[in-house]
Amino acid sequence: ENLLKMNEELASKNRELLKKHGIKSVEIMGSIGSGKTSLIAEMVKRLKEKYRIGFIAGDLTTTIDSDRISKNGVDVVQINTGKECHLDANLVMKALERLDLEALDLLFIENVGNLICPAEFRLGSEKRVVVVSITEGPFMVVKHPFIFMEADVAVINKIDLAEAMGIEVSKLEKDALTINPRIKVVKTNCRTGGGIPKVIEALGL
Amino acid sequence: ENLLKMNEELASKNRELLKKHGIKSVEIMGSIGSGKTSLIAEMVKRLKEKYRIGFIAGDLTTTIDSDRISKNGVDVVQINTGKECHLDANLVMKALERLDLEALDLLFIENVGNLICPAEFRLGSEKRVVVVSITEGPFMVVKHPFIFMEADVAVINKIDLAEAMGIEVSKLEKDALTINPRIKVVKTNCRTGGGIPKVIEALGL
Ligand SMILES: Nc1nc2c(ncn2[C@@H]2O[C@H](COP(=O)(O)OP(=O)(O)OP(=O)(O)O)[C@@H](O)[C@H]2O)c(=O)[nH]1
Ligand SMILES: Nc1nc2c(ncn2[C@@H]2O[C@H](COP(=O)(O)OP(=O)(O)OP(=O)(O)O)[C@@H](O)[C@H]2O)c(=O)[nH]1
Ligand SMILES: [Mg+2]
Ligand SMILES: [Mg+2]
Ligand SMILES: [Zn+2]
Ligand SMILES: [Zn+2]
Repeated sequence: ENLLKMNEELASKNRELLKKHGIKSVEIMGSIGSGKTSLIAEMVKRLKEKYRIGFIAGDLTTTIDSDRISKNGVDVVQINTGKECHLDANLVMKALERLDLEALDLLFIENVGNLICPAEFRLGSEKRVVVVSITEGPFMVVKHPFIFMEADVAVINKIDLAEAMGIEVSKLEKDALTINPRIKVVKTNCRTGGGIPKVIEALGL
Repeated sequence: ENLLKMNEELASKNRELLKKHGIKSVEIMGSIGSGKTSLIAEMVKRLKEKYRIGFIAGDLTTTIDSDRISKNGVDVVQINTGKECHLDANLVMKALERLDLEALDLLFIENVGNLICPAEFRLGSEKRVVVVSITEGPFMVVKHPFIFMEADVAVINKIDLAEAMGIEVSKLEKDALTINPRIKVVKTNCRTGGGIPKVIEALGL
């Protein structure tokens, strides 16, 4: 489809621009309320001495996520997509124009909460992460193979509730590795910070 | 956009067809893993003496949801959408052709797990329900106004975990009513069946 081809071209332009400025870039995809912003907040806490960090947040509406992260002294841009259920490379290109790229070493991009469309629309980041929460039940991985194929790292979050939910975390991990043997799977509790150093390591940050 | 106009036309055809056969119909939308299938299973348990029930399940892939419901002696059709993040009236029209409409009084349609696109693509059902889980955090309602505008009933599920999550359920209820003053909000625990009679009442079943 033409739309995807155009998106790929813009994504590689974004990629070039980030590379030119020597900026590492990580896209965070995942289900609604899975813990994407909490994960980013935890990583920002631990990395802000090492990197000058920027953040692009995508949501239908509100500035809730960018407000949360800007409290950490990070440059933020909020993209409100209206009715669109995913970010695309064009929206990210416009957001990049609003950041001072000379002043950044690391960029996080949080996509709209959705385990489907974001898989197909690359944004130009170096790495892609998918976050799911064990509170979604045992089938969210097998039901959404495409996004796990596209991701470098899979974060299985809210493991503090695994017992209450009766969820076998190791089975979710197996499901992800069956779909994509190259993916790195990390279990986290983004409220306490459990597992975050492993995510940082898996991303090479 | 043409796509939405065509969808509306097909949705009203589905509506006419269901009306002609005197079949009550309810669409269940909601986030990934929020409890849509569990809600339907609980309603089927309590209504199968009163109605002959059919079920259309939508997912990218797998027959996990239709298998779960078919165990209750319900006629099921599984729609696998591939990469499409929402059902549309055309897919539902084809699924209706695979059901014996003479033998049905009530039809449940479970949409793909997604709080965004399903809002715009009506399927032709009489009633629309949106299910969210308190485990998604405090903002999933305010961030997704369109789907709450479209729904007749909002189900706030997994209230057994409200304390562990530190979520104020009454605030989520207020958020939904602010977006859509006509919506009926019901709190449930679809594992134990808590609140299900209220959902059945709100749907007039
Ligand atoms: N119990 C528990 N709650 C968590 C964890 N991580 C995040 N949360 C909570 O989950 C809710 C949603 O977290 P967010 O970080 O906003 O999730 P998100 O994926 O960014 O959400 P959206 O951007 O709205 O899709 C909040 O109430 C968080 O406090 C965790 O590991 N355990
Ligand atoms: N604690 C708790 N778990 C629940 C509740 N309702 C459903 N669950 C669990 O949540 C998980 C997902 O439930 P499903 O009914 O499959 O959710 P769904 O919305 O149909 O999921 P998808 O179709 O995959 O998007 C399962 O592990 C259920 O057992 C509830 O009220 N409380
Ligand atoms: Mg967020
Ligand atoms: Mg389901
Ligand atoms: Zn989309
Ligand atoms: Zn869609």
